[in-house]
Amino acid sequence: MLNQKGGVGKTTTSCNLAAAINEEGRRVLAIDLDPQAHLSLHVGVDGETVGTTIYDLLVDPEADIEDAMVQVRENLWIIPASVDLAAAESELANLPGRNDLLRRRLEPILDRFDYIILDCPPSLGLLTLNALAAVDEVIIPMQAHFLALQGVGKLLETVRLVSAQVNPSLKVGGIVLCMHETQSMHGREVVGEIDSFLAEAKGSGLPWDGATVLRPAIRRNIKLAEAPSFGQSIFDYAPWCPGAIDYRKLAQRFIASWERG
Amino acid sequence: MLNQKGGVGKTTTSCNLAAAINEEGRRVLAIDLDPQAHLSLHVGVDGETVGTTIYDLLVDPEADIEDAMVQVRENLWIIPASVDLAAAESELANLPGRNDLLRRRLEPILDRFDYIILDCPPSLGLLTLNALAAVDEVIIPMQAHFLALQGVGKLLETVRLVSAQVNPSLKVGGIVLCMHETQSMHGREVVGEIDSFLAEAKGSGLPWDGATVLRPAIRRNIKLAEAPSFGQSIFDYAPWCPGAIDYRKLAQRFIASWERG
Ligand SMILES: Nc1ncnc2c1ncn2[C@@H]1O[C@H](COP(=O)(O)OP(=O)(O)OP(=O)(O)O)[C@@H](O)[C@H]1O
Ligand SMILES: Nc1ncnc2c1ncn2[C@@H]1O[C@H](COP(=O)(O)OP(=O)(O)OP(=O)(O)O)[C@@H](O)[C@H]1O
Ligand SMILES: [Mg+2]
Ligand SMILES: [Mg+2]
Repeated sequence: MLNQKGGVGKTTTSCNLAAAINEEGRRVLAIDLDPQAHLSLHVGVDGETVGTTIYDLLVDPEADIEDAMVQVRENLWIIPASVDLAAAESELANLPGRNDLLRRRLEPILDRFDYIILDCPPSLGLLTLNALAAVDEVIIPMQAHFLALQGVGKLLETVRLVSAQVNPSLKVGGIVLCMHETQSMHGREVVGEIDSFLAEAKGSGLPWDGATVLRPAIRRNIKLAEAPSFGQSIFDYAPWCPGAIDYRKLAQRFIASWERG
Repeated sequence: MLNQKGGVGKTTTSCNLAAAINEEGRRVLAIDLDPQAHLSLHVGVDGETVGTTIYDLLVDPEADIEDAMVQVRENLWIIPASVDLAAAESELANLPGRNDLLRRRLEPILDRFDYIILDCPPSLGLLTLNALAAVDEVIIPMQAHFLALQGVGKLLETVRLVSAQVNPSLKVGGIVLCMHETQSMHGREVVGEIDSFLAEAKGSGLPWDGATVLRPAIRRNIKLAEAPSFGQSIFDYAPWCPGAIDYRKLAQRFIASWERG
């Protein structure tokens, strides 16, 4: 879940998409890669008290991934973050193979899950690069606002570089529209711009060749902002509010297209 | 205009508060301190084409501040940013007095303006520290969401440090609630938390002693997201929409309390 712009819905989408996919019976692991530790907070897990976090896994080769995994519900697990993670970037700054660390750390447990969702911090630094090196697909949450369009070019350029140099199978899976105002003319214009940009990329061989704006857009719904204050996904907090309905549909379509091939 | 969290309304508030204060007849300078250059974009100024930007002022002692100032309308000026500014942090990393650079650069022109508004990037790095060393007051735009509360402690700690070590007159002027949902129970609870936190700080001597949640809150209004796509403040784009009404009132109260002393 990638976007260097802050406050666009990465954590909300990571949490609720993971929970929704889990509700469809799949085995899901969520990984909190943000020193803000909002994903951990969102599911009621405190990185300070659990013991082993993603920070330990990255900086300590002796740390056991089994200790880092916290069960949230049946077939839904999280590897939490804590504020220590802020130090990871500088601590690992000179380590050879530092971009590939996460991918190697996750290898032993890949077969235990159907989906692994990584919540990235709002930056294109080392943690985000580790995520890009480790995953099959990038999902880009964003708002359909003019100012939100401005950073996308830089984001895609980073994806292109990692795909060219480190992870050739890396693709952009799609864009999730968050906090969406369905009646807004402006929103529709911005979505139009994204649609045409992606349409032009078809056949280019670029990582976003074939990427689309995923549907449905996630409507603005205050319940989605309330849920984290109770340490719950929207499916525990308010399973039939508009936000839950949107994430549920999004997850169902995502699973269908992913499992189709 | 400070908040290390992204997408909280710093740029929208910088632009529209500057424009609103200018509409009240005051002489206003807005400074874009963000490599994203969204404030410049918002008022229709392209840092790439104008020549001298805030980046030049910071890294080149020969650069003339007169060349950096672009007039937007009567008594409303901007010093724009461009993507070059992203390099400033590392280029200035070892310069003695690097935290104080902006303050010294602005000294010659302070008497030409009644208000100088600085739009900070979403980080607590060198550019933000320069802003904190240069200003009298910090304004904190934020959303009344649970997750938004999480970063405020770190923000205030940074303000406290700068106030203690570099800029003893630095104060927190207040909090601006952006993208506010007035009917939300959750919003009211979050505002309540902020109010009590600030109430407890009274008499403490801390920089936020006496700070309040500024009124009115700025309601969510899609016009505010549309205006930047036309390179206009809300007062040129839609001067009587709810967003303009809110920023106008906020500016009037701000001026009244600032000029009272
Ligand atoms: N559809 C929505 N409706 C209402 N509020 C939302 C919605 N999606 C997210 N929010 C709220 O908006 C804020 C920003 O969302 P979120 O934290 O998911 O963004 P983010 O991209 O992870 O931010 P960061 O860059 O800081 O990690 C949060 O307070 C969240 O609760
Ligand atoms: N009251 C509002 N109603 C509707 N949209 C808003 C409102 N305030 C801001 N926005 C929109 O929300 C997005 C984020 O706002 P803005 O860019 O001002 O935040 P920021 O804190 O400056 O972000 P950054 O951290 O990236 O600099 C923008 O697309 C903006 O147009
Ligand atoms: Mg997040
Ligand atoms: Mg901004």
